[in-house]
Parts: sequence; structure tokens; C-alpha cells
Amino acid sequence: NVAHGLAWSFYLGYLKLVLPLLEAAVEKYNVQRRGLSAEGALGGPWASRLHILLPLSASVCAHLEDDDPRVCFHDNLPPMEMDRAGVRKRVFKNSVYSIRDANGQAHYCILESATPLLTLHQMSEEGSAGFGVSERRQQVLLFYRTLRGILEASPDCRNHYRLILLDDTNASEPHFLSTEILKH
Amino acid sequence: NVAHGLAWSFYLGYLKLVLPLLEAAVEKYNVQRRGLSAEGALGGPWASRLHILLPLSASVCAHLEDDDPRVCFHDNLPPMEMDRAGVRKRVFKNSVYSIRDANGQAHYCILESATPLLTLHQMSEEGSAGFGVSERRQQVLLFYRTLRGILEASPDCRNHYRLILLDDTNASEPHFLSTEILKH
Ligand SMILES: Nc1nc(=O)c2ncn([C@@H]3O[C@@H]4COP(=O)(O)O[C@H]5[C@@H](O)[C@H](n6cnc7c(N)ncnc76)O[C@@H]5COP(=O)(O)O[C@@H]3[C@@H]4O)c2[nH]1
Repeated sequence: NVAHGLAWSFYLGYLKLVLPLLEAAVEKYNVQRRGLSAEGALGGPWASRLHILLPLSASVCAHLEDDDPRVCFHDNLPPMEMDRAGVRKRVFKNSVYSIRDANGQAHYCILESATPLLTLHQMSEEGSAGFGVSERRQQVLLFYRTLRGILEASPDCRNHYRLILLDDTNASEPHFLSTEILKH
Repeated sequence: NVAHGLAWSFYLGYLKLVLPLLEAAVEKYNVQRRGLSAEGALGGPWASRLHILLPLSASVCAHLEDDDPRVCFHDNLPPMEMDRAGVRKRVFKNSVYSIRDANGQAHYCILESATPLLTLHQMSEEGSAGFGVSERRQQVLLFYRTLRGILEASPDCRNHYRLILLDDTNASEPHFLSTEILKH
């Protein structure tokens, strides 16, 4: 089952490495901003959580702004470097976004889409990969449930993430994405 | 089948993006070296191929030198940056190694281990992931065959890679790794 393996790969090859280092990266980021302005500082209970978007359609685009103009890239966190599988100083980077609510108030958080969903989407389009568009939604759900199970059992990752499952059959609503993120 | 999905993910999420850009990165790297010395320049038919190590044991370590002191990290290629799934300027980096032959002659090439094999290895150790150590070798072979099939059919990747399957039951031989790489 493709989604099962991709969830494990996402955890073992990324979340397990990056989530424990997130608090330190957020601290460094906030210190660097003090010199400029308080805008964009990460505070509150959201501060050092990686918000991970999981659209049920597996439609992941490079720029979240294209889905909702209230979601706006702000800056990157200081990058993390690790030696992995022969690659020296492989870089891991996370992006901070501002999310505007209905009153125009900006909230800052660390946000990205679950990259393995891109693989699921492209595999379903590629004939030879073994599964089709009709099974895709099922595979996204399996990815979500497997990942949730792994993360809940992981002491390294606890309290450092938030999985946001998006039933994007409603995605035509102009501010669907920002509203969903703010609900969490 | 885990290995099948990981091979597709390795292609769709990494090789398909990076291999077409390798020649340009090698050119930039060689130009940058001209200022310093000719040492480490990438030339010859190996020059812009990514050499990908696939150990059958799925034992992938961070530093290839630990396996064979004749394999030595030299420098990184100029990094590539891409906006992916909400992460701005995600960095993709490849490492150049010098490989000494039996006469002490140094040969330079772009080298790394297939990162998804790390996932396979760790999954087989983790009880809950669904497959065990005995199935691991089989899964590595399936990964290799699936990946080879995908890459041979891909116009973007042709001539930009070399898959090196390592039957590392012989890995106790001190210069097994360098010898295998140079055979290719
Ligand atoms: N050698 C190497 N260098 C890279 O830069 C790289 N980037 C990806 N990959 C491998 O290609 C495949 C597809 O990648 P994808 O991004 O869909 O999944 C990735 C992605 O969802 C997440 N991840 C890993 N590194 C990052 C990163 N830097 N930023 C965001 N997400 C990341 O965790 C998954 C597993 O990563 P790896 O287990 O390192 O191997 C991947 C994977 O097998 C790489 N392999």
C-alpha cells in the first residue's frame, strides 16, 4: 500500500529529524526579528508547531497563496543542516506564513503541505504506477491515519505538529484554506 | 508494496526534478574551481551523472568514508532551490567525492546513497511498520528494479544517473565500495 510506505518515509526521513529541532529554530528566528520589528514573531501555543496540510484531493501546489490570498508567505526559519546518506549538509527549511482572519488580523505560523501527497497525485496520473484517480482519496485517508498513528506514538514529535486534513470539495470557497487553518 | 511506492516517490519527488539540472550545476561548479585549482573538476563521461548507491542490506550511513577510506568527500555542487508544497526555496544539494583506485589515482564523481533505503531499513527495525528484516533484501531488489524501469523510460533523466547495486555481503573487504564504484 503506497500511502503506508509514504507516511513512514515522511516520518523517518523528515518529521522525526526536524520536529525536535523546531523549538530552537523558532527561538533563533524570534531573536533575529527583534532587531527589525515585532512583526512576524512566532508566539503563543501555535508557535513551534509545524502545521501540515493534507488536502483529500492530494492537490498540492507550490504556492499556498494561489489557493487563498489570506495565506501569505512571510519568511523562512533559519535552516537546519544534516549529513544524510552521503549528502553533506543537506538543508531542511520551513516557511512561516501570515494567515489573515475575517477581521483582517494576521496570525503567524509554520506551514506547509505534506509533500508525499504530491507523489500520490502524480502516481495516480502516471498510468504505470499501479493506482488510479479513484483510489487517490482512499490513499490520502490511509496516509493521514497512518501518519497520525505514528506521530501520536512518537515522543520526539509530540506537541510539535498539527495535521490539518482538508476536505477540499469545498475549496471553491474563496477563504476556505485560511478558515480551516485558523480553526486549528 | 513499500519499495514500489518509495521508488516512485524517489523519482517524482527528487530525481525527475534534480537530474535535468545536473549538467548546469556541474558547469557552474567547474567554472568556480578554475579560480582555485584544477583539482576536483568534474570531467569525462562520469561528469554529470549522479551515482546512486543501493546496498542490498539497506545499510546506509551518513558518511561514506566509514565504509571505505578511499571514498572521500570533496565538495558540494552549487545548491538548487525550488518552491515545493508551500516550502519556499527548498534546497537540493549533491556532493562530489574523490575515489582513489589501487594506484592511488583520484577520480571525481557525484555520489550518494539512495535515501529511501534508509526508510526501508528503519521500517524493518520498527515493529509496527509492517515488514521485517527478512523481507528487507527483497524490498531493496524491488526498489532497484522499479527505479531502473522508471528511469530508463524517462527522457528527463536519461544519461544523468548511474544505479550501483551493492551486494554488500562482501562489504568486509576494505576497498569494496571504491572498487565497485570504479567498475562503473
Ligand atoms: N538525497 C536526497 N536529497 C534531497 O534533497 C531529497 N529530497 C527528497 N528526497 C527523496 O526523494 C523522495 C521524494 O521526496 P519527497 O519530498 O516527496 O518526500 C520527502 C518529504 O516529504 C520529506 N522531506 C524530506 N526532506 C525535506 C525537506 N528538506 N523539506 C521538506 N520536506 C522534506 O520527507 C520525505 C522523505 O524524504 P527522504 O527520505 O529524504 O527521501 C526523499 C523521498 O524518498 C531527497 N533525497
